[in-house]
Amino acid sequence: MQFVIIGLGTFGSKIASTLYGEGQQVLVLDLNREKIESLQGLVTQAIHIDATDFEKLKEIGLESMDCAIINLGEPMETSVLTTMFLKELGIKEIIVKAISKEHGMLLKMLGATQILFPEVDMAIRLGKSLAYPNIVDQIPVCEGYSIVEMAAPESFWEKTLAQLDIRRVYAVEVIAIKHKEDGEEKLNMVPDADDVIDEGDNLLVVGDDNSLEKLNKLV
Amino acid sequence: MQFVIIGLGTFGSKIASTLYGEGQQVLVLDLNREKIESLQGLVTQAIHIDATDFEKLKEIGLESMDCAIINLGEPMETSVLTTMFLKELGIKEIIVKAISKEHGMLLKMLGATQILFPEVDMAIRLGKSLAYPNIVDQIPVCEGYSIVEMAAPESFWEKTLAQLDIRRVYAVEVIAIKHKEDGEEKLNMVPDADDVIDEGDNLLVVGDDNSLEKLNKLV
Ligand SMILES: Nc1ncnc2c1ncn2[C@@H]1O[C@H](COP(=O)(O)OP(=O)(O)OP(=O)(O)O)[C@@H](O)[C@H]1O
Ligand SMILES: Nc1ncnc2c1ncn2[C@@H]1O[C@H](COP(=O)(O)OP(=O)(O)OP(=O)(O)O)[C@@H](O)[C@H]1O
Repeated sequence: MQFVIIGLGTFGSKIASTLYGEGQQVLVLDLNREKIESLQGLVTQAIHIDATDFEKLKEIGLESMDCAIINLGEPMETSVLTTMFLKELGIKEIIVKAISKEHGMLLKMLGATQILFPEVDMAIRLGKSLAYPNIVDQIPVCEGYSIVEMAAPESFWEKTLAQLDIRRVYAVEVIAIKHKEDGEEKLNMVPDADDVIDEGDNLLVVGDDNSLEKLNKLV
Repeated sequence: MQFVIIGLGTFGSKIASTLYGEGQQVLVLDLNREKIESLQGLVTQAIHIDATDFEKLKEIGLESMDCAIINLGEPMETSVLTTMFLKELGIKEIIVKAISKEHGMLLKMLGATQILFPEVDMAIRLGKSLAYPNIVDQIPVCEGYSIVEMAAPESFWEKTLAQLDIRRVYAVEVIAIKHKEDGEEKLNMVPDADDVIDEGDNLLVVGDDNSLEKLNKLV
């Protein structure tokens, strides 16, 4: 697929190299000559350009682009104008890293199909995991359901899954037991009923959020 | 638990409100008076201060803090000095949002226990999901293992899990079937052997990364 990355902020630079590393066609545009120079040969094509210059954008010929990714920093108007121009050029997927909620609203009004808030997303995820230290990670699966990695509660240690009858008692399913041996993590995927949970093991469980919360209170 | 958030960038502000919303004690420090004013009453305590002033930091009395989170932007030296001071004050967990890999190295040398790169993390995740559009989401579980949400391959449609014998043939386990009905997502968690995969369903599968990649090639 063909991607155009506009603005080589931290995010833009990394997504350009990730996509190129996955075999995708990657064109990058930026106002900063040094950044463009440093990417020559590391992406499909790197062009020095002011992305708010609609005539110059048209000259490049972006009609074949499947997706545009914008990371132009401040001020807002730079990404706002660029988004509007890309929509005019008919690019279907326009992904923009936004500065704030209001900025995101503006961008959506002008045709952005996806707005990104990497700092906010990480703050929410890390904040929740710091508030619940026995939860190693929590991944939403769909409305009301998550997969949670949690330290096995003490009351589970040295018992088998069958003895604990977790599915019936707690309404969650243990999809894996993570065990540490000599500093190495071993994953017992889809464990058997007679597998034992050891002290220090982590459990990967899936279930509805209420059931997960009840289980978490045991830890 | 007691948290001190130093620097109210986008990340710092959001993690402060997330932690406070989860019932944690949250102290915020920043050089910007307006930001401190705007947080009065929205966190436990908000103090206007230059975090690179070691004497002023000592005056606040941060010994009881369980964790410090730093989001001080540029230049590097601000977060570098602050990290060093917090380590001196004996704070056990020091989490810092870094500007670059080199910045992260410096911070670790001076006592930071966790370095964050929210823009890089999202760029890698989004970059991979854009390169593999049939993978809705990929979550690493541990070294070499992931949980993947993917569109069910056409060859699976209208067949039961038993008929497909997925565990034996593909070495992955289907932990859930996501089905859309009248715009609503239904999750069939830990499906039975005779459950059918319908056209348009997504599958949540867990397995080693090689097996997941082979399965993904079918889609
Ligand atoms: N008019 C423009 N045309 C093209 N490129 C531009 C224009 N204005 C700014 N840029 C580029 O956009 C990039 C923005 O990077 P910047 O680091 O400011 O983004 P950011 O919002 O801090 O994102 P991140 O946190 O991911 O680094 C810079 O490389 C800059 O040269
Ligand atoms: N010496 C200092 N003491 C206290 N606060 C400081 C000091 N220097 C900077 N700050 C504060 O740190 C914050 C840094 O925010 P900034 O937006 O620059 O961070 P950032 O790196 O862009 O992160 P994000 O992407 O999460 O917004 C500002 O609120 C600023 O007032």
